[in-house]
Amino acid sequence: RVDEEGVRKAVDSQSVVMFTKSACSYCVKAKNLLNEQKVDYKEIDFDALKQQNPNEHQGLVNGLVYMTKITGVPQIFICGKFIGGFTELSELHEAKTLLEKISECTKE
Amino acid sequence: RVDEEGVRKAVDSQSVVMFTKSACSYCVKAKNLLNEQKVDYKEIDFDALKQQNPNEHQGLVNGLVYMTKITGVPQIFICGKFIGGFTELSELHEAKTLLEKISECTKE
Ligand SMILES: N[C@@H](CCC(=O)N[C@@H](CS)C(=O)NCC(=O)O)C(=O)O
Ligand SMILES: N[C@@H](CCC(=O)N[C@@H](CS)C(=O)NCC(=O)O)C(=O)O
Ligand code: FES
Repeated sequence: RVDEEGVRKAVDSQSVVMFTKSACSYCVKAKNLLNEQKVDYKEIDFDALKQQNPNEHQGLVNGLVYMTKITGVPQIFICGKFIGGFTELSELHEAKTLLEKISECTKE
Repeated sequence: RVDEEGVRKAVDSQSVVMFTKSACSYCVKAKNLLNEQKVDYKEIDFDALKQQNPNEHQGLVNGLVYMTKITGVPQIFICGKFIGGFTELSELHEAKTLLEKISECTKE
């Protein structure tokens, strides 16, 4: 099944949402970057989810691929918009536009 | 089973040998680095091997972990010696000692 609604709900629930797998160094680097910038984020680890809730897992995986057309991890959403993986996240950071993008939907 | 002999045979067969998984960006970066340096290497992709030869696959995986005490990928050997993953490989490259190490067992 394709749980597009579940993905939408997740990516709208917080200013930064990241889909990961537990053993992926690119996912670790993405998280480290956000931690260094003191940015809060929600992480959805597909490997952990597969263990805890296999039914929900497959629907979210399919929903995510349906929405972004990408099968890899990490997949990062800022303010509900898909921005890419670790490469794109670090490009935003290099361009000094990362915090700006996040602030657009973060209430102070 | 633990096919330590199979791993030893593989890592002694060429000056640079890398154990990878097919969908890992760190493995891709390690290969790109070697390609840019025009370094020949043997790649053993555990995901491909699992499909082609599941028996050999498990023995090699167990043998590798037995030898290096590390479960991750990539795992890189130069002149039969385990040097680490992508992080260690790029450190050798930064220190300008990578090609030197490789030449120690490469006949000209
Ligand atoms: N350029 C992307 C790379 C994404 C990628 O290739 N991810 C790998 C793991 S590091 C993956 O999940 N590959 C499997 C696939 O693409 O289906 C990024 O910077 O995050
Ligand atoms: N520092 C290592 C990282 C190795 C690593 O964490 N690899 C990940 C994939 S990118 C992995 O295989 N994790 C599973 C495990 O460690 O068992 C490197 O630079 O290669
Ligand atoms: S799995 Fe190795 S970097 Fe993502």
